[in-house]
Amino acid sequence: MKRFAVLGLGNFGSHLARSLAQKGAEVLAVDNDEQAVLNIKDSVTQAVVANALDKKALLALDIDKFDCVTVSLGEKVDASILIAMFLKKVGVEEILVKAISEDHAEALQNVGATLVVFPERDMAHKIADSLLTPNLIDFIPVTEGQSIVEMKPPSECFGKTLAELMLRNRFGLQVLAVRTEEPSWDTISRRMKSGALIVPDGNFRIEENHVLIIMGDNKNIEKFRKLT
Amino acid sequence: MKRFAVLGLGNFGSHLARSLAQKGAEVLAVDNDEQAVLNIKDSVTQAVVANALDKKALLALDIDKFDCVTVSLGEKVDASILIAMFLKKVGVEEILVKAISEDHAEALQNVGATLVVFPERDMAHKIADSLLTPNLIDFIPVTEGQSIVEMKPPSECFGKTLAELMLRNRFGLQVLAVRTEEPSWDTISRRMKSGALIVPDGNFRIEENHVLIIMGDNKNIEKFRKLT
Ligand SMILES: Nc1ncnc2c1ncn2[C@@H]1O[C@H](COP(=O)(O)OP(=O)(O)OP(=O)(O)O)[C@@H](O)[C@H]1O
Ligand SMILES: Nc1ncnc2c1ncn2[C@@H]1O[C@H](COP(=O)(O)OP(=O)(O)OP(=O)(O)O)[C@@H](O)[C@H]1O
Repeated sequence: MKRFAVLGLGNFGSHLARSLAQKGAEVLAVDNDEQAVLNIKDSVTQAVVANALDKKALLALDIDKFDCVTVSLGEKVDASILIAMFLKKVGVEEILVKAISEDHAEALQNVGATLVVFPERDMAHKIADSLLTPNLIDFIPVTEGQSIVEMKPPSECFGKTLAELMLRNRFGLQVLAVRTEEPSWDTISRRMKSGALIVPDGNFRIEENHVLIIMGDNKNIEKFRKLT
Repeated sequence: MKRFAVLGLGNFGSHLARSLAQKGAEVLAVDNDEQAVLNIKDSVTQAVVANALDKKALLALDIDKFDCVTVSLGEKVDASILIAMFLKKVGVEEILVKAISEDHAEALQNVGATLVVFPERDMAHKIADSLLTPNLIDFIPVTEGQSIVEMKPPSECFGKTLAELMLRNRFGLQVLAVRTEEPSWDTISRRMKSGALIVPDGNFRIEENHVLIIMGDNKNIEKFRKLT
């Protein structure tokens, strides 16, 4: 099992630490604010009050033996860069750092952070994509120019079989799967319950309430969508 | 084309406004900080200095005629809740609000926000999922208990064809597609270039550098993964 250390327990760090621990991972949580450490200690393997800039303290916690160390210190740009460099030096393989600006992100990549997260920017981009595709419920980029998308079928497809529609010949699109029941958000398990999903054959008949999971060229997907 | 208004131009709001405008949407950007408005005016359709709590000012901008209004005012919890209520009252269909805590998120949902975003929490959960699946490069939840995942093939698959491996019979898994070239991050277009993707038939031979896109029951995926 992978061993994680999370340095800095603001919103991002604490949610990450809890989420990893909840899924059964071993998590060391570190913050120099005692209250932050107290708030999380029952949800993680080990919670320690320490200054993440204190190399001796980190080595005393065997930081170099962790598979993945996350640095999420908020506004402390210099601190996070220095700590990322130190972690790289002592051989930590996965160094995840939360950035607070583009320049910060670039500097972190330069000093060896393996994954730089800028939640406000990253979520803004994902959301812009989904807001702009009103009947593409979920947009998953696959290959430059190609995508796997979910979409409601254009009305001219209702009641027709896949064999009749000949989407591959007419549009170069492949229907990978069809959701025959509406997705819904389960607030308890915090998962998307996507209803029923089936892999259709040529005789499968498309209905109005179905959601198609289609793969193909972006241009072809757009052409198909314009039939709506 | 959908018309968007973004109230509050911090990191999230400004990235969202730019991202939407870049993709061709009509975007009105609003902030009461003149510098924030000046910084963005060349990247959006219209940028206005105004107090988002000023209902007259919003109505003068025809806020009720926008398809989607985003509220991202940072620490101003009360303000965002009041504005969300007002937007609902004047009939805006999509009200997206950035939350800064769980309680804030809940309150916003109660007053009618249609999409509540809490970037630090939402990204932390997504990242926790991907950190915990070391050879599942991308984990997309599909149906309760089922998933579409990307994974490196277990070594016993190398050099064998899909027909020989009989994954559907032995594991109940369907190989939807195979990446035959490594994904890489294009810093300019900011897209994942996923290399080449093909939809395999039974004669397709799996190689060590391939990435399989597999669909099936979570338990079966885990069984298959344990072969590694
Ligand atoms: N040198 C340090 N050593 C250990 N912890 C630190 C150090 N400097 C800051 N911290 C902690 O890092 C955390 C940073 O949280 P803060 O909310 O400021 O930022 P963040 O994590 O970027 O924000 P968010 O809450 O949006 O995730 C705080 O809990 C703070 O106590
Ligand atoms: N009443 C208001 N009317 C218009 N703009 C406001 C109002 N109150 C705050 N703002 C603006 O909202 C923006 C909030 O940005 P801030 O960085 O504080 O938070 P945020 O958007 O949550 O954070 P992030 O930068 O992490 O996205 C600021 O640019 C601020 O000027």
